Amino acid sequence: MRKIIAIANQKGGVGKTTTAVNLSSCISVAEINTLLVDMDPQANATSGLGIDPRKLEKTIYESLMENLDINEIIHTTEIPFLKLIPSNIRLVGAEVELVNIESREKMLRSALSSLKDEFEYIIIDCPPSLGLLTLNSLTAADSVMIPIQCEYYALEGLSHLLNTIRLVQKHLNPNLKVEGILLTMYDRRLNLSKQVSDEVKSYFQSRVFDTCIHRNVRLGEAPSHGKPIVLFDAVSIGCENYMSLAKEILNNGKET
Amino acid sequence: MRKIIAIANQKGGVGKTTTAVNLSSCISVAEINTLLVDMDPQANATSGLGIDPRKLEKTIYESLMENLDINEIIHTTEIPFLKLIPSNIRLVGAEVELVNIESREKMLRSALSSLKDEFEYIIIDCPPSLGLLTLNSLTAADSVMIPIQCEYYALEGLSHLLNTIRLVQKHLNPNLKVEGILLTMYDRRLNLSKQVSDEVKSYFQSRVFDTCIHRNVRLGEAPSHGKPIVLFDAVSIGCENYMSLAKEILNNGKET
Ligand SMILES: Nc1ncnc2c1ncn2[C@@H]1O[C@H](COP(=O)(O)OP(=O)(O)OP(=O)(O)O)[C@@H](O)[C@H]1O
Ligand SMILES: Nc1ncnc2c1ncn2[C@@H]1O[C@H](COP(=O)(O)OP(=O)(O)OP(=O)(O)O)[C@@H](O)[C@H]1O
Ligand SMILES: [Mg+2]
Ligand SMILES: [Mg+2]
Repeated sequence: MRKIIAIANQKGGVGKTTTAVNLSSCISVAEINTLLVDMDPQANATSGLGIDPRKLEKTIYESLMENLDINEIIHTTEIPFLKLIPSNIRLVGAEVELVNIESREKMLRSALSSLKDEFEYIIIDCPPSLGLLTLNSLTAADSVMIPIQCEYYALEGLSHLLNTIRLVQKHLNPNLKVEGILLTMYDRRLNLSKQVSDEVKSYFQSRVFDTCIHRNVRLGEAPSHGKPIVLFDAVSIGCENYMSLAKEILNNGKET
Repeated sequence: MRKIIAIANQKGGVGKTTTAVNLSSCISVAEINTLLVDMDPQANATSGLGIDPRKLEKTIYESLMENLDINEIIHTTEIPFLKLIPSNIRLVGAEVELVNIESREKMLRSALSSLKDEFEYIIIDCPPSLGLLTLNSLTAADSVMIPIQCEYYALEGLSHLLNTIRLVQKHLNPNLKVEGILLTMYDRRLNLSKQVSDEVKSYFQSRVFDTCIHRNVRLGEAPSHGKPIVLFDAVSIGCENYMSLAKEILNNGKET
């Protein structure tokens, strides 16, 4: 099963990077070749795996904008079956530099096309916007996973994100599917979490993952050690949740 | 004391909108004429004050891009001394449409220039990016307030934000000052909050506000009722924190 999944939501701080880093690492510990692509100039996914973005000369920016061979930017990580394509702040320039390029939304798709045989899963972390970096990710992807924080503002932007997905499906990537809606930072002590989660489930029904990611401080601490949760604290709730999400994804893969 | 303060940080979900909505409303209940400007296409500040962005025909977009008189887009709110310049999703277009305009970073500054006599404080909510909407806000502002969530990833992007502020000071707005660093979502039960807060205080010293905003579910619930915290739950910790921040800002104003 070969699949490229983009993790996208223009709302900030909803758990895109935490999901990209931990889902890719939980899949890879099952000895499945996995690639994490950091398409955010903030480079949080890069540093979440212990790599310092400021020290990098070859990132996704050089591959997209300077035609550098993509194999030259693939980094190993502490997990044997997990590789990373890092980013750094130079990627900010791409949002503007791509504007006047002919096939500006398709750059990432062509860059990744040579890698589809090497990796079973490619996970793409998107920035908090619906600009050209996210459009490139949605155009390259087979499906999109939408993390939603269990907070009120998180519901507000959904219709715009779904519109953007429809436009990408219509003009750029007709095969793009919605992998699912992932509830994140669920706090069982708060009514707010339950209200938002009930609302999301009644609207999206079966497209919501069974797995819900609970608020768990270990998920917030792991990045400061440059480790995914499966290496930082394998017995935490956070790790349990992301392992269960990985299983759901792997099982979804079997159906199609 | 007339002051325009931009609330900016490209990291998503750190409390920019929550701070913009609640600081502006806490200042205005002291019967000080205050204007909140929503420069985020997500329009969370607009809906946080109970206005539906989808129903609006006149927003900051029409003023910036279609030269509509700014007085035509000023909305009243439930608080007499608080007015709002709303936004909605059309503002997404401005990020790209502004690219080829001569004085593209200065559009908001000229739009707001006629209002400086009418309002003592103008607070601008920025989107989670350092694109043209945030650059316009930093160019229009007298000072910038930087909310920092007490989480590890929040520290990562600071150097890039400070570089951008320096560039704006050098080329676009020499008078731009840093109003201060605001610690948000502090959870006294977590070591992580304390670690991040200690690190920020040791790096930024006196530029960190004495007021720290604690994690308080009432701040997360208030937007679903379209009310700022001072109307939703005036006795909550969240309201106490933002009232104390408003006092600090008003006192800072006296010094200069
Ligand atoms: N389930 C969780 N429990 C506790 N903390 C979490 C959880 N998920 C994410 N966090 C923390 O919340 C913050 C926001 O998460 P993250 O950075 O993954 O969101 P994002 O959507 O990628 O943000 P951005 O929009 O800036 O890219 C981070 O500091 C992260 O460590
Ligand atoms: N002190 C707090 N306590 C509890 N919840 C909070 C607090 N501050 C903000 N929140 C909630 O956290 C989420 C993120 O906050 P907010 O939307 O204000 O951040 P933002 O920086 O404006 O995000 P964006 O980058 O998307 O613009 C919101 O759902 C908000 O209600
Ligand atoms: Mg992220
Ligand atoms: Mg906001």
